[in-house]
Amino acid sequence: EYVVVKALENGVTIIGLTRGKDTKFHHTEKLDKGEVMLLQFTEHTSAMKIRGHAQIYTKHGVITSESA
Amino acid sequence: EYVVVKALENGVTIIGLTRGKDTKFHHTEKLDKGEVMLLQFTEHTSAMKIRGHAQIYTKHGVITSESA
Amino acid sequence: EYVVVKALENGVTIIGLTRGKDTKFHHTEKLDKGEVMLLQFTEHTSAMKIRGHAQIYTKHGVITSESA
Amino acid sequence: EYVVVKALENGVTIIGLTRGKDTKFHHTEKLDKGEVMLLQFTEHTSAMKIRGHAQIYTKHGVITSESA
Amino acid sequence: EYVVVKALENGVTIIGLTRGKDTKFHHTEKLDKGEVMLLQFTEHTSAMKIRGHAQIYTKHGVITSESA
Amino acid sequence: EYVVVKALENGVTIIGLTRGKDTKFHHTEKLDKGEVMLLQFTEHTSAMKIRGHAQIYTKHGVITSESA
Amino acid sequence: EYVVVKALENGVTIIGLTRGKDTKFHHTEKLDKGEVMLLQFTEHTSAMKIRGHAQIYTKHGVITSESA
Amino acid sequence: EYVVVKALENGVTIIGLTRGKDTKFHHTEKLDKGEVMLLQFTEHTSAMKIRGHAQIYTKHGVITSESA
Amino acid sequence: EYVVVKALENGVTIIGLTRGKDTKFHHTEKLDKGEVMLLQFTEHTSAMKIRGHAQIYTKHGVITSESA
Amino acid sequence: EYVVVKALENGVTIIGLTRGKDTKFHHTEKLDKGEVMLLQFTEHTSAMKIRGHAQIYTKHGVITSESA
Amino acid sequence: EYVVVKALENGVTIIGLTRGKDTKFHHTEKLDKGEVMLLQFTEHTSAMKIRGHAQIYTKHGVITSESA
Ligand SMILES: N[C@@H](Cc1c[nH]c2ccccc12)C(=O)O
Ligand SMILES: N[C@@H](Cc1c[nH]c2ccccc12)C(=O)O
Ligand SMILES: N[C@@H](Cc1c[nH]c2ccccc12)C(=O)O
Ligand SMILES: N[C@@H](Cc1c[nH]c2ccccc12)C(=O)O
Ligand SMILES: N[C@@H](Cc1c[nH]c2ccccc12)C(=O)O
Ligand SMILES: N[C@@H](Cc1c[nH]c2ccccc12)C(=O)O
Ligand SMILES: N[C@@H](Cc1c[nH]c2ccccc12)C(=O)O
Ligand SMILES: N[C@@H](Cc1c[nH]c2ccccc12)C(=O)O
Ligand SMILES: N[C@@H](Cc1c[nH]c2ccccc12)C(=O)O
Ligand SMILES: N[C@@H](Cc1c[nH]c2ccccc12)C(=O)O
Ligand SMILES: N[C@@H](Cc1c[nH]c2ccccc12)C(=O)O
Repeated sequence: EYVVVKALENGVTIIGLTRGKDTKFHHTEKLDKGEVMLLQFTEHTSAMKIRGHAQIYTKHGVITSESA
Repeated sequence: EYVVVKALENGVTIIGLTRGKDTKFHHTEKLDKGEVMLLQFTEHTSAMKIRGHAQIYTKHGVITSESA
Repeated sequence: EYVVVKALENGVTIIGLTRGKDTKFHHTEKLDKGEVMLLQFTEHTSAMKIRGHAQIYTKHGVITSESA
Repeated sequence: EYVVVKALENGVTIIGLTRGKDTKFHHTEKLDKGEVMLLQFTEHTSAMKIRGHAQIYTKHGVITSESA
Repeated sequence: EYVVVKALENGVTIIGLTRGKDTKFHHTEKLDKGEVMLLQFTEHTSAMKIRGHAQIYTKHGVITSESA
Repeated sequence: EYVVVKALENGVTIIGLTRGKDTKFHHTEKLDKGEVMLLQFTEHTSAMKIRGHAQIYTKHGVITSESA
Repeated sequence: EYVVVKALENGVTIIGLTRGKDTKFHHTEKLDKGEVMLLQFTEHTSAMKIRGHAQIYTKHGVITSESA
Repeated sequence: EYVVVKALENGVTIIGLTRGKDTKFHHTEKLDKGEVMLLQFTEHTSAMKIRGHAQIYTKHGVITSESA
Repeated sequence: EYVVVKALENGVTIIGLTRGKDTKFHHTEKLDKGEVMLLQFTEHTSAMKIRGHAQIYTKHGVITSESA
Repeated sequence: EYVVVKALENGVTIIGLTRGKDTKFHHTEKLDKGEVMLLQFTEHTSAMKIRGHAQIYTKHGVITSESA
Repeated sequence: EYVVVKALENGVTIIGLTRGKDTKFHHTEKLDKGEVMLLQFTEHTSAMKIRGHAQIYTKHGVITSESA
C-alpha cells in the first residue's frame, strides 16, 4: 500500500506517525512546489498527516489538502 | 486497510480505540481545516471515532461527519 | 473488514457482542448526531447491534437503522 | 464474512447454529423494529436462522424474511 | 462459502450430508414459510439437499426448488 | 468450489468419483423432480457424473443434462 | 479448477493423463449422449483428452470437440 | 493454469518441455482432427510447443497455430 | 505466469536468460512459421528475448517483434 | 509493487528513502530526458521522492512532477 | 511481475539495478530494432533503466522511452 503526494505550493509537509501503543511524529518530509513523493505504510508508519496545499492520490481517490 | 480524513473546519478530532477485551481511547489527533490524515487499522487500533466537520474516505464511499 | 456508522440523531448506540461460545455485550459506544465511527470485526467482536437513527455503510451497501 | 439484518417489525429473531458434528441453537438475538445487526460466521456459528419480517443483506443480494 | 435459503412454503427441509469417505444425512433443518436460513459448507458438511418450495441464493445465481 | 444441481425429472443421479490413483464411484445420490442439491469437490470427490434431465449451475455457466 | 463436459453423442471418452515425469493414460470415462461430467485437475491428473462430439466448458470459454 | 488445444487437422502435436536447468522434450501427444486436449503447466512441464493446425485457448485469448 | 509466442516467419528464436546474479543465455528455442509456443517464467528463467517476426501474447497485450 | 518514471527533461532525480526507524536518502538516480525507469518498493526503500519534470505512472494514475 | 520492452531503434539498453542496500548496475542488455524482451523483477533486480527509443509495456500502461 502506497500513496502519492504532489506539492502544489512550497512548504508542504508530510508527517509519519509511529505504529504501536504510542502515537508520535517520527519523521517530517518537506516538499517544494511540483515535487512528488510516494510513501508506503510500513512497520514504523501506520498514519500520515499532510499540511499545506497538495494533491494526495490514494486508493479512495484524489484528495486535496489545503493550506491554513 | 487505511482511511483518509480531510478536516473541513478547525478542531476536527480523530480518536483511536484500543483493540482487545477493553475498548478505550488510546490517542486523539486534532486536525486544522484543510489538513488531511491517512490512518490504518492496526494491532492497537480496531475502531476510530471522528468528531467535527470532515470528509472521510473509506472503501464504502465518502462519508461526511458533521459538527454538533 | 470494517463498517462505518454515521449517527443521524443523538443517542445512537453501537454494541459489540463477544466472539466465542457465549454471546454477550462487551462494549457500548454512544454517538452524538453527525459523529462517525469506523469499526472492525475483531478477535473479541463477531457481531454488532445498532440502535437509533443511523446510516451504516457496509460491503452490502448502506443500511439505515431507525429509532424505535 | 458477515451479513446484515434489519428488523422490519418487533420480535425478529436471529438464531446461531453450532459448528461441528452436532447442530444446535447456541444463541438467539431478538431485534426490535428498525434495529440493525451485523453478524459474522465464526468458529462457533456455521449457520443462522431468521424468523420474523426482516431484510437480510448478504453477498448474494438482499433477501426479505416474512413473519408467519 | 455460504448459501441462503428462503422457504416459500411450510415444511421445506435442508439436509446436510457428511464430508468424508461416507455420505450420510447428519442434520435436517425444517423451515416454515418465510423463514430464511444461511448455511456454510463446513468441516462436517460438503453437500446439501433441499426439498420443498424454496429460493436458494448461491454464487451461481438464485435457484428455485419445487415441492414434489 | 461447489456446484448446484436441480432435477427436472425424477430419477436424476449424481455420482461422486474418487480422488486418487483409482477412479471409482463412491456415492450415488438420487434426486426427485424439483429437488436441488449443492455439492462440493472434496478430499474424496474429484469428479462428478450427472445422468437424467437436470440443470447444473457451475462457474462456467448453467448446463443442462438430458436423459437418455 | 474444474471443467465440465457434456456429451452430444454416445461414446464420448474423457481420458485422464498422469501427472509427473511420465505421461500415461490412467483412466478413461465413457459418456452417453446428454450425460454431463465435472472433472478437476488433481494430484494424479495434469492433462485430459476428449474424443467424440462434446461441449467442454472451461475458464477459456466453451469448446466443442468433434468426432472423427 | 491450464490451456486448451483443439486440433483442426490430423497430426497436431503438443510437446512438453522440461522444467529446470535443461530444456528437453519429455512428451509428445498427437491429436486427430476434432480432438481436444486440456493441459496444465506442472512440476515437470514449464513450456509447450504446438505444431500443426490447431486452436489454442489461453488466458491471453485464442491463438491459431498453422501447419508448415 | 506464461506468455505465448506465435512465429510469423521461419527462424524465430526465443532465448531464456538465467535467473540470479549472472544473466546468461541458458536455452534457445527455434520456431518455424505458424508454430506456437507457451513459456513460463521459472526458477531458472527470469527474462526472455525474442528475435524474428512473431506475435507475443502477454498480460500487457499482444506485441509484435520484427525481424532485423 | 513498482512505479514507472519517464523524465521529460534532463536532470530529473529519483531519491530512495530508507525503510525503518530512520528516514534517510540511500540512493539518488539521475535521469536524462526521455529515459524511463521502473522502480519497486523494497526491503530497503519504503518511500521515493521525485524532483524535476517527469511523468510518474502509479496504480493511482499518472502524476506529473514539475521542476522548481 | 514482468514488463515487456520492444526496441524501436538499434542500441536500446535495458539496465538491471541491484536489490539491497546498494544500488548498482548488475547487467545491461542491448536490443536491436524490432527485438522484444520480457523481464521480471527478481531477487537480484529491483529497478530497471531503459535508454533509447523503445515501447515499454507495464501494468500502468504503455510508455515510450526516447533516445537522447
Ligand atoms: N500508534 C497508532 C497510530 C494510529 C493508526 N491508526 C490510528 C487511528 C486513530 C488514532 C491513532 C492511530 C497505531 O499504530 O495504532
Ligand atoms: N476493543 C474492541 C473495539 C471494537 C472493535 N469493533 C467494535 C464493535 C463494537 C464495539 C467495540 C468494538 C475490539 O477490539 O473488539
Ligand atoms: N458468540 C457468537 C456471536 C455470533 C456471531 N455470529 C452469530 C450469529 C448468530 C448468533 C450469534 C452469533 C460467535 O462468535 O459465534
Ligand atoms: N453443525 C453443522 C451446521 C451446518 C452448517 N451447514 C449446514 C448445512 C446443512 C445442515 C447443517 C449445517 C456444521 O457445522 O456442518
Ligand atoms: N462424502 C462426500 C459428499 C460429497 C461431496 N460432493 C459430492 C459429489 C458427489 C457425491 C458425493 C459428494 C465427500 O465429502 O466427498
Ligand atoms: N481419480 C482421478 C479422478 C479424475 C479427476 N479428474 C479426472 C480427469 C480425467 C480422468 C479422471 C479424473 C483423480 O483424482 O485424478
Ligand atoms: N506428465 C505430464 C503431463 C503434462 C501436463 N502438461 C503437459 C503438456 C505437454 C505434455 C505433457 C503434459 C506432467 O505432469 O507434466
Ligand atoms: N527449462 C526451462 C524451460 C523454459 C521455460 N520458460 C522458458 C523460456 C525460454 C527458454 C526456456 C524456457 C525452465 O524451466 O526455465
Ligand atoms: N539474472 C537477472 C535477469 C534479469 C531479470 N530481470 C532483469 C532486468 C534487467 C536486467 C537483468 C534482468 C535476474 O534474475 O535478476
Ligand atoms: N522510514 C520510514 C519511511 C516512510 C515510509 N512512509 C512514510 C510516511 C511518512 C514519513 C516517513 C515514511 C518507514 O519505513 O516507515
Ligand atoms: N537497491 C535499491 C534499488 C531501488 C529499488 N527501488 C528504488 C527506488 C529509489 C531508489 C533506489 C531503489 C533497493 O533494492 O531498494
